[in-house]
Amino acid sequence: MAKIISVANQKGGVGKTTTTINLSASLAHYGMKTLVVDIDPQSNSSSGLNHRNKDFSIYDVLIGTIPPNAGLINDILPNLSLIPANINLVGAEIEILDMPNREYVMTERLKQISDQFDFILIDCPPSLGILTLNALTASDSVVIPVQCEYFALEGLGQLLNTINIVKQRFNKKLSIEGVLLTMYDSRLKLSELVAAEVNRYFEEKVYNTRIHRNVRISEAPSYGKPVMYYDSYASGAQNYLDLAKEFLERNNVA
Amino acid sequence: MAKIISVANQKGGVGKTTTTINLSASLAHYGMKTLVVDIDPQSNSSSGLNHRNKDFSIYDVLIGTIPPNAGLINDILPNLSLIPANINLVGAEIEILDMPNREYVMTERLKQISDQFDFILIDCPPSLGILTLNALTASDSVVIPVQCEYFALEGLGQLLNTINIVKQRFNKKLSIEGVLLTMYDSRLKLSELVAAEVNRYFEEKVYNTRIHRNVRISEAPSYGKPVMYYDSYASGAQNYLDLAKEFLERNNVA
Ligand SMILES: Nc1ncnc2c1ncn2[C@@H]1O[C@H](COP(=O)(O)OP(=O)(O)OP(=O)(O)O)[C@@H](O)[C@H]1O
Ligand SMILES: Nc1ncnc2c1ncn2[C@@H]1O[C@H](COP(=O)(O)OP(=O)(O)OP(=O)(O)O)[C@@H](O)[C@H]1O
Ligand SMILES: [Mg+2]
Ligand SMILES: [Mg+2]
Repeated sequence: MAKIISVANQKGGVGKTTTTINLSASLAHYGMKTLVVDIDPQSNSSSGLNHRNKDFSIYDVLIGTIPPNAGLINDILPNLSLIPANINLVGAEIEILDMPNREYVMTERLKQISDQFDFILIDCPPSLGILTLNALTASDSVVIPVQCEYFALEGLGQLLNTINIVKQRFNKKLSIEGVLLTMYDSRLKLSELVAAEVNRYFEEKVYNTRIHRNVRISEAPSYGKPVMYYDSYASGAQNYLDLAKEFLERNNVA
Repeated sequence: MAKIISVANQKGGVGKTTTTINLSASLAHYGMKTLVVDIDPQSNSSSGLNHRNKDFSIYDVLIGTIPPNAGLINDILPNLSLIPANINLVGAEIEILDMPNREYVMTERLKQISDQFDFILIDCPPSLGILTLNALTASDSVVIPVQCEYFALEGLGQLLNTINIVKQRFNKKLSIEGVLLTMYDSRLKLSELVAAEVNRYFEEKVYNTRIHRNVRISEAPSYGKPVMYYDSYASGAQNYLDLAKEFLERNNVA
């Protein structure tokens, strides 16, 4: 049975997609069979992994027109598979609202394929709507990327409230996998202030690994590659490999 | 009658809030009576203008429990007023769905206060849901902030589709006010590539003024001030004053 992890934060542009792509690629690099599930209608995780075919997506899996296995794109990279997103997802929120058992649709779908993987990472859209709630309900834990900026701090209270509500009402096992500082720039006072605040708030949940601002990370998606495949010497590639190591240690996988 | 302008882009973290706050403050500085309407449940525009009181918000105005005038915080800065957001907005999307005339709720509310202002700017959340659709339906035009990053390019097609749908079905007068390049860094090849692509796609709609990446812009919100009130010598403050001048020229206001 795979461990299912949502990568979530309703604040926009904090590094959810970047973390999903690069943490997944790094876990795959260390031999873990990993699945990325893109549930953002923007489908950035899909295109960041060079998948541009819009024929089917997680939308079809959620609505039930295709079985979960048919939504899988296997081994898009060694040990890494994808269930892509497409624009139809925009309509999914309203359609799922009318489905029986609407909170557990994603849970039920992922259960059918979970034995094929060690880890499943779900890239969430920048909102706390039905799709994100479905992902949290289906997950064992949540990775929370926090950009080292002031506005990123403000939203954390809302996110924790939502996680607690989901935990109480739909998914008792939900926990925080870890809090990740992203776009950290050690030259900026603001970065240090935010990092200190996040460490005070989340304590041992915060990853020791920080993802530094690195232009190679933002160039990689235009080539459809995780940064380690685009420029393996880049500091960004190394940061995400370090994160994967720390992630595996916390999951007692040597 | 005020000109009503949505600041919208479903891609997260591209500078919607930063542009709403700083363009509004600059227009107010040039003597325009300006209103900021924050419809993002994250309420970043509200806190960026040092408003932290959660008692009432645009939610109460939309649902109709208070009249629009009661939602106004007048002269939060000279010539600048605010209708704040709060967390209740998360529930607004589903409540508005059940209201008669649901696409025109915002239009109807803003009509009642529009004669008090020259310009009204609406800060939209990072999604194309009911709240953003309501804002687009209520607006004369849209300012589209585009971060100089690869993923920011990908979402533009979806946004234009949505603008066209709203224009055809709900609001014939809707047009693109302008496209603004944000977090531009002239040292980065990626910035130049994205800028060239955006200019090719939008041509004369793109503002000549580019907002350069400037740490003072991201520090200002922690003091609850637009950047021109936090550090008037900062390049970011100058960029937004230049933008306001260009905006007024395009609106034939000397
Ligand atoms: N460490 C980094 N260094 C430099 N650029 C980065 C870094 N992490 C992310 N970026 C860039 O910042 C932008 C925002 O990141 P990303 O799209 O991953 O955030 P997101 O949270 O998924 O956004 P959304 O809320 O729209 O889903 C992207 O253009 C990405 O390439
Ligand atoms: N020109 C700039 N230079 C430096 N930092 C900037 C600039 N513009 C915006 N920022 C910072 O980038 C982050 C994202 O900007 P902002 O929050 O305005 O985007 P947004 O589109 O409103 O995000 P959301 O999608 O969450 O609503 C903020 O922390 C902001 O302070
Ligand atoms: Mg994303
Ligand atoms: Mg915003």
